[in-house]
Amino acid sequence: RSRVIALANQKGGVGKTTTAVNLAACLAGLSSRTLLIDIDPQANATSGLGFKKEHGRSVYGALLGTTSLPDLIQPTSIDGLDLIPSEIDLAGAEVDIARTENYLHRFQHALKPVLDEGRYEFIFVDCPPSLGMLTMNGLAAAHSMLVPLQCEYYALEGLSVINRLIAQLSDANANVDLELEGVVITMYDSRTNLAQQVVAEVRQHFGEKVYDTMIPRNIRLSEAPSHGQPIVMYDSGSTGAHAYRELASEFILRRGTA
Amino acid sequence: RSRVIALANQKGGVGKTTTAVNLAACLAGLSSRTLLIDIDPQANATSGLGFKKEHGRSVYGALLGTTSLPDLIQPTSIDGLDLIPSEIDLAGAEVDIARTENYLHRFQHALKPVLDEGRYEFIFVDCPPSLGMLTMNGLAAAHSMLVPLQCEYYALEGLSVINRLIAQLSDANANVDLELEGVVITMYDSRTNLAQQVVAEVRQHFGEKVYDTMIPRNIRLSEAPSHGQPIVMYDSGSTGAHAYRELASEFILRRGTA
Ligand SMILES: Nc1ncnc2c1ncn2[C@@H]1O[C@H](COP(=O)(O)OP(=O)(O)OP(=O)(O)O)[C@@H](O)[C@H]1O
Ligand SMILES: Nc1ncnc2c1ncn2[C@@H]1O[C@H](COP(=O)(O)OP(=O)(O)OP(=O)(O)O)[C@@H](O)[C@H]1O
Ligand SMILES: [Mg+2]
Ligand SMILES: [Mg+2]
Repeated sequence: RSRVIALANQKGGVGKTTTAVNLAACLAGLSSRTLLIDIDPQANATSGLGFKKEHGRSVYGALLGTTSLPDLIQPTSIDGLDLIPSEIDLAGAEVDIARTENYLHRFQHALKPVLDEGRYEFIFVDCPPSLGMLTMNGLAAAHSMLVPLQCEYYALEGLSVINRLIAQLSDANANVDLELEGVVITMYDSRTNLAQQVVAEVRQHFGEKVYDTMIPRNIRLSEAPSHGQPIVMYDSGSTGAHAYRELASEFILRRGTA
Repeated sequence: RSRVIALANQKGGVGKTTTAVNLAACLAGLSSRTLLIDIDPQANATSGLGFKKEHGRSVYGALLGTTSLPDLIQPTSIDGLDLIPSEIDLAGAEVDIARTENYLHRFQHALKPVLDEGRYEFIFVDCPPSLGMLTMNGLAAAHSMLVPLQCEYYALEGLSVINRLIAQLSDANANVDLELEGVVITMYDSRTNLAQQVVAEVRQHFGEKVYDTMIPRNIRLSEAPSHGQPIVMYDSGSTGAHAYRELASEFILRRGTA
């Protein structure tokens, strides 16, 4: 019943957290109960929703089997959106998990009671910018992967890794069913040739998988996190808020016909 | 004789690679023999200097002791600038190294013959956006850390980790001498309040350590990598090229009086 969607892209700064926070908030606004799980030790999604990082409040314990994931769930200022926060010390989990049994499925195992309860229609997992243990655990537990793509050359170069990654997870029997939910174009500036070239190339490679909605570069989106609010609360009339609402509607529409 | 400087910041997309490539190119232009070592599996510095990623051509083998680092050195189109490239498979080194003896000093050990030869005045190491094995190896081998900082809220939040990191490396006896070379403000857009607030806050926390030269947001900087050229070759008259030349001069000046 709950669909688990990982926001992943090993390229840094492409808009994973911004998309996780704002898409989740807009879906909650469309009455889809949504949970956002922050598994990035930077804990940007945690502060982007107005929470301080607290020692001990992250998936760390649940990955090692010492705490239960449902106990970490907390409500946010957005009706219908809950959060499991992150903490800086979660970075230590990379080494700890690597040394355990079944190290790729620790998160999937921890997530099971949340899925069994079936409270959420969507569960988003915000991953760090790497393909280490935390991201691999996030992907192994996910039904699909949502890939934000910044309209820049280096970001485009990194896309070739994505299809390889899905194949690798399948070959390793870590997650044979992982699908590509879609590619979201972020920080689009229609005035630059580079952005137009990148978009043309992405649509060529990923075709239908690229959302029609493109998120424009909008300073209000980068101001909102300093107020601990999603864009729809910080500046509901901004082009950024409009774009994420559009994306949420398109996301639902595509899911409905999926 | 050679100073090893790691470009590191676990926050993604802050301008680590752009600063590594362009500062190294500008220093070579000022007749300082420079080596750039790409230890990010994304291999952006490699393609930013016009090279394809090739299987087997990266520090991977040298980290495991099977190949020698000096053999990987190759000249670039910039006089006085050499490169050790990276490859996607280097991501596999994170797990491999974690299981070896002395896993924090594999890179330092591999670098020794390059330092003994003393051919380079500066050796820059471009790190991935994480605090995993590759970045920790880069930092353990470095004399100092150069931290690019994007003028954004999430990037500012991540700075608190930097001082902690230097202390942690010292406590773990991984690198008791690691210094902060400096903080470079990147993607500065003087028209936004956010950028001005971030700069004021960074100068308050890091004082003298913040370079006077700020790198402005300049589309030519993000176009240059698609041509495989540093900015001084792609568009020598751009504000981006001017800023990195200024930064190189300030960098030398500060080193001279260090
Ligand atoms: N459409 C946009 N317009 C303007 N700024 C944006 C936009 N999307 C994201 N940003 C800003 O760009 C920066 C990078 O975005 P974000 O942190 O969401 O990327 P990320 O992929 O999660 O980064 P990381 O790889 O570090 O996890 C942030 O400071 C964010 O506020
Ligand atoms: N001053 C600038 N003006 C405009 N664009 C820039 C500037 N500096 C960097 N960029 C662009 O911003 C993006 C992020 O920069 P870059 O890749 O150098 O960051 P990074 O910290 O190395 O990223 P990662 O964390 O993925 O390694 C790139 O597409 C780059 O071309
Ligand atoms: Mg993020
Ligand atoms: Mg980089």
